Amino acid sequence: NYVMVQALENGVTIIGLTRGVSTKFHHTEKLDRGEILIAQFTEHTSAIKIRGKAKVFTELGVAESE
Amino acid sequence: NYVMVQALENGVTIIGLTRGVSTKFHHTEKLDRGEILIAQFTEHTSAIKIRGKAKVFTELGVAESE
Amino acid sequence: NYVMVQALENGVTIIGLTRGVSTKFHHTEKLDRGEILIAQFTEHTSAIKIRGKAKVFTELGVAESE
Amino acid sequence: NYVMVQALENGVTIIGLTRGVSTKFHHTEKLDRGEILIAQFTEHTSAIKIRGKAKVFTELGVAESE
Amino acid sequence: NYVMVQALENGVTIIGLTRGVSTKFHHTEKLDRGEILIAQFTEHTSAIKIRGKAKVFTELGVAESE
Amino acid sequence: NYVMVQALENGVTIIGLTRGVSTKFHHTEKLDRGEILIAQFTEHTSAIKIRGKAKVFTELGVAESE
Amino acid sequence: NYVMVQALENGVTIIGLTRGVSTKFHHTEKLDRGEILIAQFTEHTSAIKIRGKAKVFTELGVAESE
Amino acid sequence: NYVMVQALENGVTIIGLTRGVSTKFHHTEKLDRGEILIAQFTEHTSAIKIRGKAKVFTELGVAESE
Amino acid sequence: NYVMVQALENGVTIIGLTRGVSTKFHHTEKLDRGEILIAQFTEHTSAIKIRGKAKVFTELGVAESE
Amino acid sequence: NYVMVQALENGVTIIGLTRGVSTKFHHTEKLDRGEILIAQFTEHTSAIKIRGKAKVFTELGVAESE
Amino acid sequence: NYVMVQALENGVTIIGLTRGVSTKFHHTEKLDRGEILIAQFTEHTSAIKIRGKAKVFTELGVAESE
Ligand SMILES: N[C@@H](Cc1c[nH]c2ccccc12)C(=O)O
Ligand SMILES: N[C@@H](Cc1c[nH]c2ccccc12)C(=O)O
Ligand SMILES: N[C@@H](Cc1c[nH]c2ccccc12)C(=O)O
Ligand SMILES: N[C@@H](Cc1c[nH]c2ccccc12)C(=O)O
Ligand SMILES: N[C@@H](Cc1c[nH]c2ccccc12)C(=O)O
Ligand SMILES: N[C@@H](Cc1c[nH]c2ccccc12)C(=O)O
Ligand SMILES: N[C@@H](Cc1c[nH]c2ccccc12)C(=O)O
Ligand SMILES: N[C@@H](Cc1c[nH]c2ccccc12)C(=O)O
Ligand SMILES: N[C@@H](Cc1c[nH]c2ccccc12)C(=O)O
Ligand SMILES: N[C@@H](Cc1c[nH]c2ccccc12)C(=O)O
Ligand SMILES: N[C@@H](Cc1c[nH]c2ccccc12)C(=O)O
Repeated sequence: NYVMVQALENGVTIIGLTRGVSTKFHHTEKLDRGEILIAQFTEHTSAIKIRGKAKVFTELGVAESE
Repeated sequence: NYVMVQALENGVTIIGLTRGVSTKFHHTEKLDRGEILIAQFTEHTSAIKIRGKAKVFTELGVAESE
Repeated sequence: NYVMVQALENGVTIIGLTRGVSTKFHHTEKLDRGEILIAQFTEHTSAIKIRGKAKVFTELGVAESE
Repeated sequence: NYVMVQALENGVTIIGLTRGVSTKFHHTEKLDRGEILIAQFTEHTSAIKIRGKAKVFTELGVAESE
Repeated sequence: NYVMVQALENGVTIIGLTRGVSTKFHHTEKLDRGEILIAQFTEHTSAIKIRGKAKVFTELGVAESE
Repeated sequence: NYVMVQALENGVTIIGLTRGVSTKFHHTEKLDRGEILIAQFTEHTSAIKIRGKAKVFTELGVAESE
Repeated sequence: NYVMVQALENGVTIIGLTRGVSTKFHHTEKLDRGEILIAQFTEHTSAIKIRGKAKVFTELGVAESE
Repeated sequence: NYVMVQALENGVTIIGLTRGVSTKFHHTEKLDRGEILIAQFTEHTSAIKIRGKAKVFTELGVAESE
Repeated sequence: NYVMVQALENGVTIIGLTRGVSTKFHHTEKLDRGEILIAQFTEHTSAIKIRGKAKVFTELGVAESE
Repeated sequence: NYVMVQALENGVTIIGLTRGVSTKFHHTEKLDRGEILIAQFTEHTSAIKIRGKAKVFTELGVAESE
Repeated sequence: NYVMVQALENGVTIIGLTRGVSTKFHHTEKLDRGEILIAQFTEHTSAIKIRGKAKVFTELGVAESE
């Protein structure tokens, strides 16, 4: 269970939200244009938020964030 | 088991409903236009409610909330 | 194992029926037009009833309730 | 493992038959025209009977009861 | 693991045969024309016999009993 | 794991062979023309023999016994 | 995990070979023309040998023994 | 997990190689023309060798040994 | 669960991010043009970051990082 | 999990490499032209090397070694 | 879970990288032109690096290293 995010501009952020009773940002990974992050859902990450212009690949399809 | 929501306008809210005997809102994540949230069903979240204009990707198909 | 319901009018209700020996309504979630609820079957919910005009997405196909 | 039933007329009944050595009706859910019930097989329900005019969605195909 | 039977005439019978060393009829469910029974294989039912005119849906295909 | 047999004539027999070190006939189910038996492999049945004219549905395909 | 054999002539034999360190014939099932045997691999049977003219259905395809 | 071998000539041999630290021939099954052997991988057999002219069916495709 | 990365230029880096509460870089693998790394998600790696020009193969599709 | 190798010339060798911390050749199986070996990955074999002209069938596709 | 590598020139190297906290080269397998290695991910190998001209088959597709 992972997703792939490719930054289409500099400064794209991929934020991991905590699993559990409370929902907080536990990590923000910054990508520059062209860089790729492939990230799993984990014991600590049950939601992922993407800001900035990027291509987002998931089992449910591909979307372009802005 | 996750869903992906892309906001098509500012102020889209994605609400996690509690798992268990009672059903309450435990977290509301706000998205601005273009932002994407990919969220799992978890030990604490057994239903997800989406308000505002967004594209919603699931294994069952894609829908556009308003 | 989840279903997705998109309200096509105000006042759509999605009712969770209890799992177990007896079958009662344990929660009713109201949706306004355009809103979406994605709900799992759970330890407490083994049947889901939908009233009002809505689009219902399941692994078995899509139906429109009235 | 669930089935979806959409009533095509008022007074459609969906009956849960008990799992176990004996087979009895443990619950009858009435649907009015247009309403939808999505029901799982459970620890207490190993057979489901449908009376009245309804559209029945299963993994094995779709049928219309009368 | 379930099968669906839709009666095409009155008096269709769906018989559950016992699981285990001996094979007996433990339950007979009668269907009137148009009624539908969706029945699982269970701890007590390892074979199902269908008499009368009905449409039988299984993972292996659809047949019409007479 | 089940197979479906539809008798195409009277007197079709479906025989359950015992699981285990020895292989014997533990049950013979007789079908009249048009009747259908859907039977699982079980703790006691590891082979099934079909005599007489019948349509036999399995995951491996459909055959007509004579 | 089962295979289906349909005899195309009388005297077809389906032989179960023992699972374990040694490989012996533990059972021979004779089929007359048109008869069908559906047999699983089991705790005691890890290989099956077919002699005579028969149609053999497996997950790997269909073959005709002679 | 099984393979099917159909002899296309007399004297085809199907050899079971031992599972474990050492690799030896533990059983050789001879087939005459037209005969079929369906053999699993087992606790004692982790490789199978085929000599002579035969049609070999596997999940990976069909090949003809010589 | 693995991904494959083929460097399209010298100096491509594939970075393993730690699994767990904190997210750090635990290993950076450098690839020269044409070289290929196939890397799993593991007990220690729950996210992978790719910098430089490379072809990235995943179950979700193929992307080209820059 | 197995692969199939068919020798296209005499003297084809299929080598089993040891599972574990060290990687050594634990067994070499020689095939003559036309012979087939179907070999699993096992507790002792985590890599397989093929030398000589042969057709190699795997879940990933078919290749011809030389 | 395995990959297949066919050398398209002499001197192709397939390197196993250690699973665990640290990432080191634990084994290098050299292939001559035409030879094939089929290698699993294992308890000791969580990443595989390929140098030299080879055809690399994976579940994610086929690539040619240089
Ligand atoms: N802490 C929440 C995070 C979360 C996951 N999915 C969600 C959907 C909506 C809101 C929050 C969430 C949880 O683990 O359940
Ligand atoms: N608390 C409920 C939430 C829920 C899940 N699915 C539902 C369907 C309908 C109503 C409520 C729900 C539960 O865990 O079961
Ligand atoms: N309480 C019932 C609810 C139910 C599930 N599926 C049904 C089908 C028919 C009637 C009731 C039901 C149960 O858990 O089994
Ligand atoms: N009490 C029965 C109900 C049942 C399930 N499937 C059936 C098929 C036929 C007749 C009865 C049944 C059981 O659990 O087994
Ligand atoms: N009592 C038998 C019923 C049965 C299942 N499958 C069969 C096939 C043939 C004859 C009988 C059966 C059993 O559980 O095994
Ligand atoms: N008693 C045998 C029955 C059997 C199953 N499959 C077979 C194939 C051939 C001959 C006999 C059998 C067993 O359980 O193994
Ligand atoms: N006794 C052998 C039977 C067998 C299964 N597959 C085989 C392949 C070849 C030769 C013998 C066999 C075993 O259980 O392993
Ligand atoms: N004894 C070996 C047999 C074997 C299986 N696959 C192989 C591949 C190559 C060489 C030998 C083998 C083992 O169980 O592992
Ligand atoms: N340490 C984090 C790494 C991570 C995985 N997926 C993520 C998505 C977003 C941000 C961080 C992550 C974790 O194991 O959960
Ligand atoms: N002994 C190694 C063998 C191996 C498997 N896959 C590999 C890939 C590359 C190098 C060696 C290997 C192990 O079990 O892990
Ligand atoms: N030792 C690392 C090796 C590894 C696997 N996948 C990776 C991705 C990137 C960097 C290193 C790795 C681990 O087991 O996790």
